[in-house]
Amino acid sequence: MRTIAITNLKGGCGKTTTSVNLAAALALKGYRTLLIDLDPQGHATLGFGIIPENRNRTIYDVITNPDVPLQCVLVQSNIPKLILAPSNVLLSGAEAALMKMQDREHVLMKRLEKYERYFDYCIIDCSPSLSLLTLNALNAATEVIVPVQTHYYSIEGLKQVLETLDIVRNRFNPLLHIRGILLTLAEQGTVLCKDIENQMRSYFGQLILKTVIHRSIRLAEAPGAGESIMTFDPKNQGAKEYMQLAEEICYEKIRL
Amino acid sequence: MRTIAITNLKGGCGKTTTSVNLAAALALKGYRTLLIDLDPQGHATLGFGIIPENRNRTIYDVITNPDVPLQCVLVQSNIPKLILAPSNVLLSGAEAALMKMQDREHVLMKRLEKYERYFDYCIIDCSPSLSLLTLNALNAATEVIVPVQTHYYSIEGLKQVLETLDIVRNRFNPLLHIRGILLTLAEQGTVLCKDIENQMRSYFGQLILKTVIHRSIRLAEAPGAGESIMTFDPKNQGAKEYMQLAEEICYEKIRL
Ligand SMILES: Nc1ncnc2c1ncn2[C@@H]1O[C@H](COP(=O)(O)OP(=O)(O)OP(=O)(O)O)[C@@H](O)[C@H]1O
Ligand SMILES: Nc1ncnc2c1ncn2[C@@H]1O[C@H](COP(=O)(O)OP(=O)(O)OP(=O)(O)O)[C@@H](O)[C@H]1O
Ligand SMILES: [Mg+2]
Ligand SMILES: [Mg+2]
Repeated sequence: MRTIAITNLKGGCGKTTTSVNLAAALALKGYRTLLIDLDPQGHATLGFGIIPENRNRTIYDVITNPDVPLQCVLVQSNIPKLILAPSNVLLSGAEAALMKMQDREHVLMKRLEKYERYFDYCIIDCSPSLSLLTLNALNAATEVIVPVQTHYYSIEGLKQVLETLDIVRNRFNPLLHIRGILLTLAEQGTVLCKDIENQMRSYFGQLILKTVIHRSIRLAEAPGAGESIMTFDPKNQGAKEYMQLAEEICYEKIRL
Repeated sequence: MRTIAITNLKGGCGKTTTSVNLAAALALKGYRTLLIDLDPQGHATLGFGIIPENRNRTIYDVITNPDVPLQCVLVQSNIPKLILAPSNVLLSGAEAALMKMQDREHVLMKRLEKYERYFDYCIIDCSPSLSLLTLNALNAATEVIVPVQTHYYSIEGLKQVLETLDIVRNRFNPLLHIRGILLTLAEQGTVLCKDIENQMRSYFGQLILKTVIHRSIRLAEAPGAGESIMTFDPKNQGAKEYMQLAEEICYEKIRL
């Protein structure tokens, strides 16, 4: 199982949108995919039409109670090969619970070990903060994708994020490597976004994924229908771009 | 001094953009304005062209060390009546430091008491998490503005934010009231944003501020020049809308 954490301290850069749609694209390509919502906002859960408040058991229970195995909380999405571990606002209590646990940075990693053979991919959506919960995601993962909006504030924060990932690799998880920086919310035709993209590619080089996700209002509409863009509007540019991202992640040749 | 916290757990909804431009608009209207950057990302600091790493003293020092008065860290912006208390990544260490302090939820409030007579407005930019730092901002404030993007994920999280603010008012700060919900990043002409705006006004009524901030690429370009939109491009729609917001906040009659 390849476990990929989708993380960035900057808020609103497309972490959830990427988690939901990359997981959906991988599942549609036939990979057995597990999507874990590790944000107490529960937006990845909402993204598949699951009401967070209605779940009496979530990833919170799996993390804080070793007697609750992951399969107890899993929910089937509208895509056969995609299964979701939902969250809700109770997850914000995980931070205090984890503080008191043994080896508190690796709890999620241990909970996922048994499921390595059941899934090909595990995607983890993180909240915009460097909490113990996010650290658990980074230690359970072997790869990280950092979505970055092509705006000034986002670029400035990126150096901090990369430094933080270095620290995590050195102190907690030697396997962790950056699969790539994903440019998101790129506005077609604006000088700002083109400038920022060029600056990013010259500064970060190969670290920037080839796939760029452009702004498309349908990507913002899809969560309202409780679906990923893949099933909500498969012909939309956003759907094509996230499918291209899935192919780039799987090392297949990208069909341009 | 009216102290207004700009907060929302949802990332990327325009907290920093609102803090920077509302503070600038208030200062241009002649009010003595203090902008406090309470986000370790230091984006409000960047928004005025101040390099966070270059500051050897920031709001972190004021919070964690009672011997460092606020005036030691203040920086003059490019607008005469606007002064900034900058932050940088060291502020992420404040959480652990506050944990050990007496009356840890009210530390910022106490540090600001002496400055009540020197400023008319104090604007506090918060990070997208409900940390002890954000709680300090909510306890130092008497008013809260909640910026909300007119998208699905943002709406869903709003109920949680309002519940959280209720808890803070009941347990920590009886003076805290919601000055308003500010609709931001509204895309002109899309059905989604119009739908969401209508849903919001029918559900939340008067709580929704009259001023709506529309998406304008110049608002995203201004931080690159290290200026607020007010001086970067005063004729831009974003500048007019933030000036209208400042007038709405000051209870003046809004010139429509
Ligand atoms: N490519 C895109 N085109 C249009 N809208 C988008 C795109 N990507 C994301 N969005 C919208 O922008 C908003 C922010 O995206 P999203 O919530 O995925 O970011 P996030 O990083 O997960 O935020 P948070 O920091 O709160 O977790 C959402 O309303 C989403 O629907
Ligand atoms: N009205 C607008 N029009 C166009 N771009 C905007 C507008 N408001 C904000 N932006 C841009 O959108 C991005 C998100 O805004 P901003 O950083 O202010 O949100 P935030 O809530 O402070 O984010 P965080 O949760 O990371 O603190 C920024 O790149 C900003 O420049
Ligand atoms: Mg998210
Ligand atoms: Mg901000």
